[in-house]
Amino acid sequence: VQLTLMVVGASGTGRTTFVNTLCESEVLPHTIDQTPEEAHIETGIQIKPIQVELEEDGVRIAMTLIDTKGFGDNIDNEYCFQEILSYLELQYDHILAEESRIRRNPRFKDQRVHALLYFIPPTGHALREMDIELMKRLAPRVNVIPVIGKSDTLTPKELREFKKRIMEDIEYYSIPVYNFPYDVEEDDEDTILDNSELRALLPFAIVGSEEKFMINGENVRGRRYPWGIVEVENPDHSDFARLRQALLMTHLTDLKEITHDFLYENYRTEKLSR
Amino acid sequence: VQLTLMVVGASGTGRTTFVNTLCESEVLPHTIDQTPEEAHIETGIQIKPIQVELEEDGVRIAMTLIDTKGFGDNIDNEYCFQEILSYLELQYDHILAEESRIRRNPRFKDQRVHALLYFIPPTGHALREMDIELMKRLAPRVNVIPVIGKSDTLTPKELREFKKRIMEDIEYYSIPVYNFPYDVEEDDEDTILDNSELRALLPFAIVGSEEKFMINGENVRGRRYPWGIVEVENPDHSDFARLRQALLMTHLTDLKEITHDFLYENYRTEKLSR
Ligand SMILES: Nc1nc2c(ncn2[C@@H]2O[C@H](COP(=O)(O)OP(=O)(O)O)[C@@H](O)[C@H]2O)c(=O)[nH]1
Ligand SMILES: Nc1nc2c(ncn2[C@@H]2O[C@H](COP(=O)(O)OP(=O)(O)O)[C@@H](O)[C@H]2O)c(=O)[nH]1
Repeated sequence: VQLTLMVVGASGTGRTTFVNTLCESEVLPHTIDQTPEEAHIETGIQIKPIQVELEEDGVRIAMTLIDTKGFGDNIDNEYCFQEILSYLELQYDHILAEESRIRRNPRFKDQRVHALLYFIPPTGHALREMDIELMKRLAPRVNVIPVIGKSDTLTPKELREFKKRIMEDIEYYSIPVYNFPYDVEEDDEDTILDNSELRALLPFAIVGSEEKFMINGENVRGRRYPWGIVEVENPDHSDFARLRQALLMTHLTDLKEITHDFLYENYRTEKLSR
Repeated sequence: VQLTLMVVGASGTGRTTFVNTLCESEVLPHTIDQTPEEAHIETGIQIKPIQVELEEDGVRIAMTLIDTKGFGDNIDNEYCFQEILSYLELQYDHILAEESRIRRNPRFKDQRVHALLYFIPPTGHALREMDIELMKRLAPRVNVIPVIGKSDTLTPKELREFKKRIMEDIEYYSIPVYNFPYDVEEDDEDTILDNSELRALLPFAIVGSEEKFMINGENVRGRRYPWGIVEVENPDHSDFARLRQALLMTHLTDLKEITHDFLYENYRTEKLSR
């Protein structure tokens, strides 16, 4: 099983830690070791795919993870949007070219992105112009799943209000995010229930950690503060476990089908009719 | 006693809450009630002074607090720097004009800003280009005190490394922040100790809260999470108390003297020699 996931978000929203938590190993290095000299060149965005082998519920998943360092770090961020969009469309162009070849390339690799996790910084207010712009522009080309990074910054009440406000913004600006679609007439009760629950969690409140602690006899991933320990997999502390299950198990196929049968097809039609 | 304080930082860095915590009452409203329609117009920055009466250790302080909503919220933030700088210089221009008047204006109010608290978002990495630019450009006109907003986002180890990295950046970019200056030859031991301790805390790790909880029989300001309660005034949880004491008591005079005798004089010399 293959899956291609992209993570986008401003520096410091917990993207790198999330990826390492998802893969249960340090697949992405932290750039915190960069010296002041190296760190402050306005470099635009760096799009870097890496290959990871995962196992979820006995199923082996070959995952391509694409990190996008540098998004939102510049004083003017206009071209960052364009670089990500170009990357997504380039993968569609490769499929288009391959489709029309008389002699197929046996080594061809489908690198279309099946889901883009957009990390909203936990401000506690509303979507910023940058968040709206990005999601709106990318949603026609990829399944955009909004997540709140470092959600342990927010108290339960603040989180509820923040999630509600973000979904109102998403509604108001007609941003077509991936919202776990279901058909009340076609789908069975379990599917409808599962999808409505996931939809109700949007945007997912994410906490990531590369450290483990002993809690109630179990070694669990968490963040230890002087006032307590946040448990990554505890549903009262974070939506991480639910999101991981949706991405790697229950909704993997749906994300791929929507990408191939809908998003790609739309792009193809648009491109060929120009 | 009069003091003028400005708070600058991107939306969601905890500025409003900090001000309300400092004044122990809701002097600044939260804009979280804005609807999506109102909130997303690129309005630039809003500079709004408010007057507050405080009491610290029996001394009455008439404080002017200046909030700067909208900083860093736009896709292109260049003009925000300029608006803040213009505000600071305008107050100097007023003094300059008043100084040269033959007939003094008895109702003249000195609105020079004595300290600017710059809220660094708790990314855990390093200063962003925007942070460096802002502090570097404003430091010649006002005492800039860097603080880390919402510092309860960081574990003790992350906070230590973040503070260290920020101070390295400040050093590397020669940003002349207010660093609790002392004279080893002139000042007494207590003053030297006090100032070195405050300097060592830079940038101050701030947690703010408008809620109170019962902890060990005392009603204290804090933030309650499912995993524990952060206490605003607990020095192991936040540097809030130390900063408040410095601003309103121990270093109030120093901040004003530097503004009047050094920063203003430099501006005056520059302006009159053009
Ligand atoms: N509070 C909190 N901090 C986190 C979380 N995940 C990562 N961090 C910390 O935030 C800092 C930046 O994280 P990183 O994953 O490198 O962010 P990135 O720049 O978005 O890739 C580091 O100090 C992390 O330890 C989280 O879920 N909650
Ligand atoms: N984790 C954390 N959240 C805070 C802190 N102070 C305020 N907040 C929350 O962050 C959100 C935005 O705070 P606010 O003070 O309005 O930020 P501002 O936009 O910078 O003025 C609200 O949900 C606050 O309750 C803090 O010290 N730590």
